[in-house]
Amino acid sequence: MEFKDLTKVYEMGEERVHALRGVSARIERGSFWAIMGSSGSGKSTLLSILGCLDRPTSGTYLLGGEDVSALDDDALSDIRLRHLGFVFQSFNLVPQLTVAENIALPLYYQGVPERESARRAEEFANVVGLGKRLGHKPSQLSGGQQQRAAVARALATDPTVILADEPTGNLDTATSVEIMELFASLHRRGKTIVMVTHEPDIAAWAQHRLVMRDGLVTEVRQ
Amino acid sequence: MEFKDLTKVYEMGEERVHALRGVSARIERGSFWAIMGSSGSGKSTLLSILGCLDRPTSGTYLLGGEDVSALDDDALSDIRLRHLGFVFQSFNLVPQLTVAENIALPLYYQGVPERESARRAEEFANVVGLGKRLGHKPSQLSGGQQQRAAVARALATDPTVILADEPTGNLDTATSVEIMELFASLHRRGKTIVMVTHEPDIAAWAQHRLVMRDGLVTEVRQ
Ligand SMILES: Nc1ncnc2c1ncn2[C@@H]1O[C@H](COP(=O)(O)OP(=O)(O)OP(=O)(O)O)[C@@H](O)[C@H]1O
Ligand SMILES: Nc1ncnc2c1ncn2[C@@H]1O[C@H](COP(=O)(O)OP(=O)(O)OP(=O)(O)O)[C@@H](O)[C@H]1O
Ligand SMILES: [Mg+2]
Ligand SMILES: [Mg+2]
Repeated sequence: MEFKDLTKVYEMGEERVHALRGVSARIERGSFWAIMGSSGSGKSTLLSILGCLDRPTSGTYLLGGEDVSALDDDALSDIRLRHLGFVFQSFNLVPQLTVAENIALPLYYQGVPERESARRAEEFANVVGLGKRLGHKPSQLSGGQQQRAAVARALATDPTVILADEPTGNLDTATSVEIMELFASLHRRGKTIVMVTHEPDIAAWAQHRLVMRDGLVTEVRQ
Repeated sequence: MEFKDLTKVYEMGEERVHALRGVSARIERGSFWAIMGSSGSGKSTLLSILGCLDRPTSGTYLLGGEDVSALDDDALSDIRLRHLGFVFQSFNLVPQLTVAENIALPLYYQGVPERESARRAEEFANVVGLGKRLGHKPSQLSGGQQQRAAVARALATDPTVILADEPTGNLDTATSVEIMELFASLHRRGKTIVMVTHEPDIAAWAQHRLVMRDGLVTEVRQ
């Protein structure tokens, strides 16, 4: 992933919010990055652009050498489904679906047969410690359990790139370590991981670090 | 706040989840407590019972010496409105209302005149660093900004007791310290604060600590 001079401006009537003011970096395939920075500095905005969920206002973004701005919405949607796993800051679980159905959702969209989907959903639920919760709905889970369901969903398609926005924000230390060990083993298997976190102990699990402030990158540590 | 042998069982068809298995403690007026524990250990469940948002399955809860189980829903609602400020783990902001309207919502329910409500909402928005966001909707805010709006709403009525579920879960270190300094100053002014957190640095701001695991209290540190 290589991005150059990315800007993002949100326009709301008269007002403009400059969420990103020109950020550039190169994230090598198979590397593990932590993005840190103050609240409102643009971390989630950057992650959504890297994850092809949103387009920058200006600047270039090359994903696997390909210019993402040249792709239409369908092509972006296809890339997201086949190569990216996204853990959202507010989880975005579907309230009407069970834990198992939520985790299996991207597999369903990929056209994976029902039985294999269900098997994989159960496997990943177990990996994040939710094996006994398959039939529960999100409203019946604690905050940290919902977060883990969101992590399981992002991993179920075995994506090449994992983008995680505060994946341990609602987890106690011991459970956070379990999730980080999971990420570390995925990284050893060749995945690219870009993780937003505000906790230094969590950022320490990554190889590289990017720090943001007010829509700009203030530090890059390789 | 004094509770004894509190249990909470969630029944979902055939299944029963024992969220609380008998917890007891005494939280003196004007004290500052941190509740820690593993994901799913019952922290949010305990907080919602202390905050009169939910009733225990069994056990007693005395709030200001009064047995809460003897009160009907209207009386509980009245206590919540007049004495308690609650920061939810998932914020629970109203999507259709602006930041200012969200913060002012409890004041509106208390019957405070519009102009005074708006003035106080602006004051608390400034206190949490959202002074420039009054007209924005929650979907236009970052995760940490939404969290701060939820904190401002809990404080706007100047409640005697503040119950906060992971109030800094989405905040960077510097902003977390600002929120903790705010809580510390409220505590110095005599407020009772009960805060769920998984971060030891945040728990360190409290005077006392309660640790939970699997629906039980495993440790009480005075
Ligand atoms: N409405 C509900 N229906 C069924 N079970 C529930 C419900 N709410 C919570 N639970 C269960 O009760 C237990 C305690 O949940 P609680 O939300 O209190 O945990 P917690 O300590 O706050 O966890 P976390 O740190 O992950 O937020 C969990 O096992 C959870 O799945
Ligand atoms: N849909 C939107 N409309 C308008 N402004 C937005 C929108 N989404 C984000 N913003 C603004 O863009 C800026 C960056 O937001 P972003 O969510 O990327 O921050 P962040 O670094 O993730 O913050 P946090 O650590 O609090 O989650 C913030 O000032 C935010 O209010
Ligand atoms: Mg964010
Ligand atoms: Mg909780």
